[in-house]
Amino acid sequence: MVRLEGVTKVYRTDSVETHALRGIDLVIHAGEFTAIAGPSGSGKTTLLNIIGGLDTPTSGRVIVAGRDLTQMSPSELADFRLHTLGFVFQSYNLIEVLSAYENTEFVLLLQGVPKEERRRRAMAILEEVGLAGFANRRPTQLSGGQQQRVAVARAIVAQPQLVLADEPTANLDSETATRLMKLMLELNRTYGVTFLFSTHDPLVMRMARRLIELRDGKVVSDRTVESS
Amino acid sequence: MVRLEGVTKVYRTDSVETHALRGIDLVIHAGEFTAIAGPSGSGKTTLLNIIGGLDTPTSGRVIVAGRDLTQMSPSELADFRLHTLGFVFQSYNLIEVLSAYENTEFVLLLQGVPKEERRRRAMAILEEVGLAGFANRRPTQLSGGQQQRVAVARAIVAQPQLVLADEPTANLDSETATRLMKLMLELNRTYGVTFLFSTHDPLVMRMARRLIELRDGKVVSDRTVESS
Ligand SMILES: Nc1ncnc2c1ncn2[C@@H]1O[C@H](COP(=O)(O)OP(=O)(O)OP(=O)(O)O)[C@@H](O)[C@H]1O
Ligand SMILES: Nc1ncnc2c1ncn2[C@@H]1O[C@H](COP(=O)(O)OP(=O)(O)OP(=O)(O)O)[C@@H](O)[C@H]1O
Ligand SMILES: [Mg+2]
Ligand SMILES: [Mg+2]
Repeated sequence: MVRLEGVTKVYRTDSVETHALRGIDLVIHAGEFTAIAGPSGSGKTTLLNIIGGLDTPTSGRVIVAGRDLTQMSPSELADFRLHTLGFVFQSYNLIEVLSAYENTEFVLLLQGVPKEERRRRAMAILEEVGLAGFANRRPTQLSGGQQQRVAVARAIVAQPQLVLADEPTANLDSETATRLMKLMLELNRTYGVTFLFSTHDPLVMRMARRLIELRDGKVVSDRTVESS
Repeated sequence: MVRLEGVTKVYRTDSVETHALRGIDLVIHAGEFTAIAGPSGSGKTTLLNIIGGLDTPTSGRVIVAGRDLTQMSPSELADFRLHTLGFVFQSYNLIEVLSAYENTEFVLLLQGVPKEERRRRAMAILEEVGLAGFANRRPTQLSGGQQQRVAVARAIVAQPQLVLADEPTANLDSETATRLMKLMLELNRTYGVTFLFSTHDPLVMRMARRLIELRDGKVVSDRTVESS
């Protein structure tokens, strides 16, 4: 599903270079449920953004669902994201002028899904993340953790092939986080949605079936764990 | 240091009322180091914002450092915040056009602290949170956890009487979070800075000396814990 070959990312600020990714070689197979852990600044967001075609590597190749992202035009990348990916941003990136419901149904709208089906699916997923009663709220009328869950609902409502989630439980209490993870595990097991998420949360790490550790832009460990 | 008497907060959206706080009576003494835990949507941010004079209660009284916030004008509140409080927002609220250094020194600038002292103190606190090498970065050039630490540096650089921190470790790995908490404990023990912070992080809860639990806008438990 995802193959990275020799991916580097160098940011240049004020003549200072930051090597956010230092030669990542990585394969994520379809159907995996994988967590990426690592200290603050270790490259997790950078890696997810590159896999999601939201950023470009300094060098290397990024193949997702059979396509080399480094060879795609901006409009091809946008089309690829719309039809293949769900993304949960670390800062949520909800559209402030849209309600929780409208944020959630937005991807389905862009995909041309008919209104009634959009409504059914968006409301079902908001119910699953515990927010059915908040559907008409704008992001500024929601708590931090509620916004985070809308971001997750939006990312998974269209059951994309691959979901990239950047710290999807950071602002959630354990019970709400567990509920969310179980929802994602169900999508993985029932529909084969591949999940790759960054996290600091030990609860999330425990529920993953594979744990990759980053440190200073490098993969320092990659192990499969058996979970129940 | 902080006294809340019968504080309620009701948000009205689309004819729907949300009772974010349902009659909070609470005393925080000077020098305490207190965590507030509770599920997503339980009222933590609302409570901190009211104590910090950033929001007004629907009813009740809020007395901080001897002043009733509900009786203060906006300019009195702004002056109170500048000279008494440090605040770490859940979404950081860094000033995007300022560097990490400029964000950090900003409060000292407003307080009229001379340039050399501002520089010394801002760089010292950035060093303490592990970000001395990132001082010239703008927020968009920092990782999520790095931005969070700038937000904390900014809140504590002026050693305010009271620091209110809304989930200050949500985007940090355990090691970085522990380092941050130890820094805050040192300020508490050495300078008597009062800390009140909301959190979902068990690590943070363990380091607090008092743990208040909120549920559906009410305090459901309030216990002092002895820590080493
Ligand atoms: N501006 C607003 N308008 C309407 N409702 C609001 C507003 N702000 C917060 N609320 C609601 O008030 C309740 C408490 O919100 P608050 O942000 O205090 O929760 P919280 O405990 O900080 O949650 P989290 O852990 O998710 O950050 C929530 O149900 C939320 O939806
Ligand atoms: N736009 C940018 N310009 C310059 N440097 C950047 C930029 N974005 C990220 N960096 C730097 O690249 C490194 C990796 O950043 P990244 O956001 O990938 O880390 P992270 O592992 O997600 O951290 P966190 O856990 O704090 O979110 C960091 O040192 C960061 O400061
Ligand atoms: Mg990140
Ligand atoms: Mg909150």
